[in-house]
Amino acid sequence: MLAVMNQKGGVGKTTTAVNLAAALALAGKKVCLIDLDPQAHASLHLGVTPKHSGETIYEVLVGEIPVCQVISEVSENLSIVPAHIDLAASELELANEIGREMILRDALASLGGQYDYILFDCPPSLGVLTLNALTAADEVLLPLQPHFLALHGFSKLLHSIELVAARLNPTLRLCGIVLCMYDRTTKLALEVESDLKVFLKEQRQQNVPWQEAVLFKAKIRRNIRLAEAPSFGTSIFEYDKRSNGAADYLAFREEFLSIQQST
Amino acid sequence: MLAVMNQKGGVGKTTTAVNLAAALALAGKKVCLIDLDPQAHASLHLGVTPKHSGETIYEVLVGEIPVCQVISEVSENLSIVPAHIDLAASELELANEIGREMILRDALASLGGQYDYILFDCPPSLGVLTLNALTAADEVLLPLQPHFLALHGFSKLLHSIELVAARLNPTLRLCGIVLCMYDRTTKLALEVESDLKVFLKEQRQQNVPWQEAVLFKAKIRRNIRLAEAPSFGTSIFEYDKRSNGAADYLAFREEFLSIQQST
Ligand SMILES: Nc1ncnc2c1ncn2[C@@H]1O[C@H](COP(=O)(O)OP(=O)(O)OP(=O)(O)O)[C@@H](O)[C@H]1O
Ligand SMILES: Nc1ncnc2c1ncn2[C@@H]1O[C@H](COP(=O)(O)OP(=O)(O)OP(=O)(O)O)[C@@H](O)[C@H]1O
Ligand SMILES: [Mg+2]
Ligand SMILES: [Mg+2]
Repeated sequence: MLAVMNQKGGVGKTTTAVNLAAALALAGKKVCLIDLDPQAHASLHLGVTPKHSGETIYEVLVGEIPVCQVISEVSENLSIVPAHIDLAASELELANEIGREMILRDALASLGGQYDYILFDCPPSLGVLTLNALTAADEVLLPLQPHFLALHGFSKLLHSIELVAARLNPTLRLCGIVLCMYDRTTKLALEVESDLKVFLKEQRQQNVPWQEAVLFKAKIRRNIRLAEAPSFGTSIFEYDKRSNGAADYLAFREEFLSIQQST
Repeated sequence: MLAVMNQKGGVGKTTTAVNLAAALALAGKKVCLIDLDPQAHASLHLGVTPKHSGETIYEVLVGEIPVCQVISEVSENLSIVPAHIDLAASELELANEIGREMILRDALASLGGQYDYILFDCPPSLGVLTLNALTAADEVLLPLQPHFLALHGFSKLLHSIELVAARLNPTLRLCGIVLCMYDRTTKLALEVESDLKVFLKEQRQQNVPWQEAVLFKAKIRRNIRLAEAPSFGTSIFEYDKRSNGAADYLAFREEFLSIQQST
């Protein structure tokens, strides 16, 4: 179970969650994508808007219906649990529940081994929804735009991962960082990339959840096709499989799978 | 008082709030920028990190200190009220306060006529902090990245503005939409721009808070200098005043001021 998260807005979480899920499905893996953002962009991206708001991750989290009832099949190997704006209320409603960060994990227990991968698309915050994803997940994937402000948020992010690992989910690890909207013609991208490499290398000696985290070699370049695909309600692969966006997410999938197999 | 808001992440709210504030200050206006994002990127962008977390907008909102005590002078005409990660707690703490959306407006009453412009940099959500900004503000400025997912969030945004205007702040109006990270070589940007123009034109006949909203002719082009400036703790004008980023924000300021004077 993989939480695709970053509290910084607009760094490519949804685009990565959707296209990695689709890429893994194309490789024959059974994948379920769980949209945890009240803005429901992952759901929109895959052309899934719940016919009525009654069958989304929100109803699952407040305990009204079991998760199997809201799973929507997108293609042979890819399913999604859609979100809805009602989910915005859950940040407050769940805030005072006992064990409020465990709710998602418990709700997904019934999925057993049905999927090879479950991916969570998180909203741009470190609130209750993201904490639920971190508590349910085995690993975290961090999409990051190589800009200065992104680096600043990075250390806060690690701190939250550390807290969740310490108090709620001891096996949580940061799988890696994938650079998105990468523009290699800019000095800034190269500087941020090298700062991250240095940091991750130093941390190999520490006993921390990101001890074995990688900075993926595959980078997702800026490619307008990736921004157009959501308007067709499909992943990049159905929209334009010859685009750089498709090529980059396939390369990323390959690297991701090889890392998964070596751990 | 101008709320720079958009619940979509990473569309240029902070970059616009900071650089419009700086541009207005350069034109001789007295400006106060209020950082309402727990991630404190506007504060970081202007090189203002509170020496200790005790003097930020958070303390003002929970009623511990008056706002004049936390104002930090950045330059002759530009001041900032910085944020701090503690502000994340206020989404929950203020949630159950009576009149919770009025707190910021009341806290700023003491600033009287000291500033020509007060700008709010909002976080990527429609939670308590953004609602406070909408309730305190006279006008809303919407930075928008011309992508498909941005259009989808736009109607939800208008709905929130409508509710605040109906229940809490009858004089609230949408001043306009400024397109950010604009790449005019892409079909997508041109399509989104034209969809917005058509929409705003139709709405001129309606009695709605966006009846007179403009789609600014000035567009902020993608320019790496705008992403580099925060690492120097200054606006684009101190960092690289010859850049396209600086030129675009100056053009935007001029158009903004001419609209302000005609209403
Ligand atoms: N590599 C890319 N090239 C071009 N556009 C991209 C790329 N990746 C994402 N986009 C577009 O940039 C915008 C932001 O991306 P996305 O929505 O995936 O980020 P996010 O981190 O999920 O945002 P949020 O914080 O709002 O959830 C979207 O309009 C998306 O279509
Ligand atoms: N026109 C531009 N050209 C290039 N980079 C830009 C431009 N505008 C903003 N950026 C960069 O893009 C990233 C996102 O912008 P910014 O932080 O201003 O958006 P935001 O809407 O405030 O994000 P959030 O939702 O996280 O508050 C930042 O790293 C910023 O430096
Ligand atoms: Mg998203
Ligand atoms: Mg911001």
